[in-house]
This record gives sequence, C-alpha cells and structure tokens, in this order.
Amino acid sequence: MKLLIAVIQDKDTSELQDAFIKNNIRATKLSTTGGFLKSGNTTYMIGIDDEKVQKTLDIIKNISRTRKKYMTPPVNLDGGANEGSYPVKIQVGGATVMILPMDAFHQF
Amino acid sequence: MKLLIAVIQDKDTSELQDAFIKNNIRATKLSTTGGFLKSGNTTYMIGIDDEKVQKTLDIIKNISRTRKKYMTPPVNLDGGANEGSYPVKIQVGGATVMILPMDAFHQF
Amino acid sequence: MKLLIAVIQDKDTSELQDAFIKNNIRATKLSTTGGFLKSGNTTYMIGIDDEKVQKTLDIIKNISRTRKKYMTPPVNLDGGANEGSYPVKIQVGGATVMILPMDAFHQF
Ligand SMILES: Nc1ncnc2c1ncn2[C@@H]1O[C@@H]2COP(=O)(O)O[C@H]3[C@@H](O)[C@H](n4cnc5c(N)ncnc54)O[C@@H]3COP(=O)(O)O[C@H]2[C@H]1O
Ligand SMILES: Nc1ncnc2c1ncn2[C@@H]1O[C@@H]2COP(=O)(O)O[C@H]3[C@@H](O)[C@H](n4cnc5c(N)ncnc54)O[C@@H]3COP(=O)(O)O[C@H]2[C@H]1O
Ligand SMILES: Nc1ncnc2c1ncn2[C@@H]1O[C@@H]2COP(=O)(O)O[C@H]3[C@@H](O)[C@H](n4cnc5c(N)ncnc54)O[C@@H]3COP(=O)(O)O[C@H]2[C@H]1O
Repeated sequence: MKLLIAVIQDKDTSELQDAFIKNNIRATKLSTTGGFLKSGNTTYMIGIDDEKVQKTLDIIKNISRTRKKYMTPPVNLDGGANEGSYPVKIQVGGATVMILPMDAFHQF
Repeated sequence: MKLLIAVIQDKDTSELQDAFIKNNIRATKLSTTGGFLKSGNTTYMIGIDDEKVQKTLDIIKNISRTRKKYMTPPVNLDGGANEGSYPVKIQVGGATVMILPMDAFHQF
Repeated sequence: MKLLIAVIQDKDTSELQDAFIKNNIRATKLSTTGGFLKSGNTTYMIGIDDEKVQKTLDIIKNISRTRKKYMTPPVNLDGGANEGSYPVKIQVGGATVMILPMDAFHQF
C-alpha cells in the first residue's frame, strides 16, 4: 500500500469526493492553508493499494488539475453600461500529490 | 523510528490520550473528516521508536477498536408507553492505522 | 524528494513562513494540538528536494528552536509597589521535525 497526500483547491472537493466514493477510494480530509497565498485549501490522506495508485492519480488529475475557465466579472455596481463585463479567462484548480511508502495498514 | 497515522472516532480520544501519556507515547492531534460519512473524526500523528510500535498498536486496538455497545434509544417524546425503549446493540469505535517509515527525527 | 513534517509553536509561524517564502520552500500548514499539553500548535508539511533538506532544517532550527527569553510578568494588579515585576527567564519555542521518504511528487 501507499499513502497519497493530495493538496487541492476547496472548490474541487465535492466533485473529487463523489469520484472517490464511486471508485471505492477510502480517504480522510484535512482543512489546510497554503504556505504562500495563506488561503484555505484541502488535503486528502488516502491509504491505497499499489495497483490503484495510478487510477487515483488519474481521478485527481481529471477533476482538480489547473485549468482555464471563462468567468464574467461581477457587473459594474454603478449601473453604467456594462462595457467592462466581457468574460475573461482565469486560472483555477491545481493539485499537488505526494506518494509515500507504507510499511503496514491496520484496521481494528 | 516510524510515523503512525491513526484515524479514530472523536469519542475515543480522551481515553486514548490518557493511555498515550501514561505510556509516554508522544503524539500530535489533527481534527479531520471522514471521506465517506463526512462526519468529524480525529487523526493522531505519532513518531515512535520501532520497538514501541507494537505496544502503541495494542493500546489503540484495546481502546478504539470497533465494538458493540448496548444503548437505550431516547424515550418516546410523546410520553406514550415506553414500549420502544429496550436497549439495542449498536456498533461504535473503529481505528485505521497507517505505519510509515521515517528517515530521521529531530528536536530543536 | 522528502516529506518534512514540522511541529512548531504558533508564535513562531509568521517568521518561519517568511523565511520559507524567501528561500522558495513550498509548504502546507495544518492547525494541530499537542498530545500532552493539549494546547494549539502548528504543523507544516513540506515536500522538498533532497539537497534542500539540510537548509530547511537549519531555517526551522534558527527560527523555532527552544530558547530562553526574558519576560516581565504582568504588573501586580493591586497597584502595590511593583516589586514582583523583575524580568524572569522563561522557555519558549521548540520544533519537532520528522523526515519521511517520498516515492513520487506530482503537480497537475
Ligand atoms: N512542495 C510542496 N510541499 C507542500 N505543499 C505544497 C508543495 N507545493 C505546493 N503545495 C501546496 O499546494 C498548494 C498549491 O500549490 P501550487 O504549486 O499549485 O500553486 C502555488 C504556486 O503556483 C505559487 N507559489 C507558491 N510558493 C511560491 C513561491 N515561493 N514563489 C512563487 N510562487 C509560489 O502559489 C500557489 C499557491 O501556493 P500555496 O503555498 O498558497 O498553496 C500550495 C501548498 O498548500
Ligand atoms: N466507499 C465505501 N463504501 C462502503 N462503505 C464505506 C466506504 N467508505 C467508507 N465506508 C465505511 O464508512 C465508514 C466511515 O468512513 P469515513 O470515510 O467517513 O471515515 C474513515 C476515514 O476517515 C478513515 N479511513 C479508513 N480507511 C482509510 C484509508 N484507506 N485511507 C485514509 N483514511 C481511511 O477512517 C475512517 C473510518 O473508517 P472505517 O473503515 O472504520 O469505516 C468506514 C467504512 O466502514
Ligand atoms: N509524556 C510526557 N511526559 C513528560 N513531558 C512530556 C510528555 N509529552 C510531552 N511532554 C513535554 O510537553 C511538551 C509539549 O508536548 P505536546 O504533546 O503538547 O506537543 C508536542 C507534540 O505536538 C509534538 N511532538 C513531540 N514529539 C512528538 C512525537 N514523537 N510524535 C508526534 N508529535 C510529537 O511536538 C510538540 C512539542 O513537543 P516537545 O517535545 O518540544 O515538548 C513537549 C515535551 O517537553
């Protein structure tokens, strides 16, 4: 078995959580803080069989990788003509995953 | 030395904590969340000498293993005859423990 | 790469955080609790290249090692002559660092 430690953005957690349950990936969630941006993020600890490591990485990658999204900035509150409000491309998501060797796994 | 990561039920923490102190087992506690039930649980990180690993596992097993307990359901609030309130057997506790190799341990 | 798990006192975090950023040491912060004193402390998870491990240990040691500090106890609230308020030496800080082997590091 291996221990996967995956640090992801808060907004990707519910989709990732559902994918874990669907694929019978057991996990424990921690609320954490980014060292640089000092904003909240989420860390999963996942004890997983060696042969399921790649599949787990693929799930994390598909759901929480860094990606571009179009977002329309909030409407100009002055009520003026909405000229500033075209959709802009912003970067969201991102996942950092560390894979650690595990000597033993027990459940009591 | 090894790093033990033990995920246990919140209600077993105070008894487990006392047993750690009595047996000079040093630990750091994290508040965590179960991936499946999404309810709060507790994770201990325990840096421990190789020859104390088995003893630590025995303590965790004795105090926080899954076990059956008799509980009397809350009394029927309508005040009717208490027929529904015989003790029932429910399952409590449970511990998941992952043992990781450790390259070095420092205290400054 | 290695995973460093460093448990430090809360009051050393902002200085340590700044030193990590200055030295491009990437980290994730967890709010934790001491097993013995049951008071809040801080744990950093740091995925770091093998050749930067020593430098990271030196930074943690310099900023958060156990040290003596002179502190003047709060003034005697009865307003009496301030005879009790000479500076006394107290112990602060302290860092516990565990270094774990890492099989792989991914960023998506
Ligand atoms: N080696 C490692 N060990 C432990 N945890 C790690 C790690 N690498 C990343 N993380 C965790 O993953 C979060 C996202 O990292 P990412 O590299 O995608 O995104 C980073 C990166 O693009 C940038 N960044 C971080 N440190 C930087 C630095 N010293 N200089 C420039 N940019 C930095 O800021 C973003 C947010 O960083 P933040 O620290 O708030 O949040 C980080 C941190 O919580
Ligand atoms: N996909 C699934 N399908 C059906 N039943 C499922 C399931 N995932 C979990 N369960 C059941 O629900 C209980 C609570 O899981 P939870 O993820 O909330 O809370 C878990 C989780 O926080 C942690 N845990 C268990 N296995 C883990 C692993 N391999 N890696 C990381 N954390 C684990 O220990 C807690 C207790 O686990 P335990 O096995 O005693 O008890 C589990 C298990 O009996
Ligand atoms: N059974 C015991 N008998 C007598 N004195 C005891 C004791 N357990 C702890 N102490 C003392 O109390 C201080 C605070 O421990 P605490 O467990 O609250 O807070 C600890 C704990 O959160 C963590 N820690 C230390 N050793 C650890 C280990 N082997 N594994 C995991 N976490 C550890 O680092 C914090 C500071 O540890 P540090 O050694 O500098 O300082 C410790 C130590 O001087």
